[in-house]
Amino acid sequence: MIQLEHISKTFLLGDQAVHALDDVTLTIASGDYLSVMGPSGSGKSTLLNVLGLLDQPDDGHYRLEGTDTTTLSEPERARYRREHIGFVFQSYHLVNRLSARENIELPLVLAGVPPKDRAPRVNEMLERLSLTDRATHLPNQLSGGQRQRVAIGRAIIMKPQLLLADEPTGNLDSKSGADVVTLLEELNQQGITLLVVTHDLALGQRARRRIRMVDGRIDSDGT
Amino acid sequence: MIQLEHISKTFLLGDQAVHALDDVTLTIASGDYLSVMGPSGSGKSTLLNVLGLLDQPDDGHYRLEGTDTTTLSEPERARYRREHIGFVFQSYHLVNRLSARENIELPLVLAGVPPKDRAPRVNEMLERLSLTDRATHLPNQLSGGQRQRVAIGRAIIMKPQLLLADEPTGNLDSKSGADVVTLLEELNQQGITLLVVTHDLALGQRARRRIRMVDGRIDSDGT
Ligand SMILES: Nc1ncnc2c1ncn2[C@@H]1O[C@H](COP(=O)(O)OP(=O)(O)OP(=O)(O)O)[C@@H](O)[C@H]1O
Ligand SMILES: Nc1ncnc2c1ncn2[C@@H]1O[C@H](COP(=O)(O)OP(=O)(O)OP(=O)(O)O)[C@@H](O)[C@H]1O
Ligand SMILES: [Mg+2]
Ligand SMILES: [Mg+2]
Repeated sequence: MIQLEHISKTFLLGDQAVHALDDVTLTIASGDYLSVMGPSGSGKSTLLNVLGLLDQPDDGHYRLEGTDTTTLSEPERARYRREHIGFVFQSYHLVNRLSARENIELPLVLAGVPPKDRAPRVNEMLERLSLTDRATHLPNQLSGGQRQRVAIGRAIIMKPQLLLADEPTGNLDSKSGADVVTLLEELNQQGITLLVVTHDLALGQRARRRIRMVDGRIDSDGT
Repeated sequence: MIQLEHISKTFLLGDQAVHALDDVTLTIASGDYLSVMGPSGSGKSTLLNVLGLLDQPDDGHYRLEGTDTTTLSEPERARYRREHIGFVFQSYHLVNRLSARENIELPLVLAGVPPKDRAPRVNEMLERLSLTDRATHLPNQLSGGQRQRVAIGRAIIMKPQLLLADEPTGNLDSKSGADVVTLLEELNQQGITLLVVTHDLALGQRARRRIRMVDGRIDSDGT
């Protein structure tokens, strides 16, 4: 499903070059469940941004379902993201003027799902994430962990084919974190390809396949 | 040093009342080391915001070094914060147009420390937080964990009398997290009062005194 071949991504700041991704080669089959761990700054979020079509590599090829993504125009990439990819961002990126409910509902609205079909799906998601009592709150009226759960809800409401979760439990207590992991793993059992970046060793070890990154490179890749 | 007496804080949204803090009584001696744990949404950040003079309670009294803080004007509160309190925010709140170095340096600038005295202190802090190579990066050119470390550096550079850290290791790998904890505990050993909100049980158990919050109340307070 996913083929990264000799992917590199370098940020240039003045005369300093940061090799955020350094010759990364990785094949991921549809329905896989991978964790990505590694030191702060090792390139995990950058890897997810490339996989999620949010960022283009400077070198190498990213083939997604056989298509070379570098040949896609920006509107095509945006459309592919909307239709196939769910992304839980490390810093959430919620829409500040929309409530928890409206943030989670947004992908359904963009996909043209009619209002009467949206409500039950959003209500169920709010319930699964223990956010029902906070549905009308704006992001700045939510706790850190509540915002994180809204970000998760928005990423998964469309049951996207590829789910990229960047530190999805970092601001959650053990119970809320366990509820989220249960939800993500259910989606994987239904066939969704799941990548979880995490600093939580216990969570990382739940994945069927564990990737470790160091300095922009894949240091180990095993089961 | 710190006396919270029957502190309550309620957020009103339309006709819904959220009791973020519900009759909280707590005494903290100078130099104490406390952890605050509890479910997502239980009031931990709100407690820190009240302690840090960022938010006023609706009921009860907050005495700080004998002064009833409700009698302070906003400029007096701002000055007290600047001179005595260091705050690591759950969402960092870095200044986006300032580099890592400049963000960390900011409290020294506000305190009128001369440039030639600032540089060695900032350099040492960058080194302790493994940020030397990222000193000139802007926040959007940093990884999540790097931003978290900048937020920590800024909070501690003035060695404030009271240090409030809201989930300071949430986006850090185990090594960076351990380095930060070492740094915070060193400051406590030098006499700084340290409160750490965390979802990390291992970190929470390092504190001499452990507070657990549930639904805006202190559920347990023990050593
Ligand atoms: N826009 C940018 N300009 C320059 N350097 C950048 C930029 N974005 C990221 N970097 C650098 O690239 C490296 C990889 O960043 P990335 O965000 O992928 O790390 P990470 O593994 O997700 O870290 P963390 O665990 O702290 O979230 C970091 O060292 C970071 O400073
Ligand atoms: N401005 C606000 N308006 C309404 N409700 C609010 C506001 N700010 C916070 N709340 C609510 O108050 C409660 C306590 O929030 P707080 O941020 O203190 O929780 P927390 O314990 O820090 O949670 P987390 O572990 O998720 O960070 C939450 O249920 C939250 O939804
Ligand atoms: Mg990251
Ligand atoms: Mg909080």
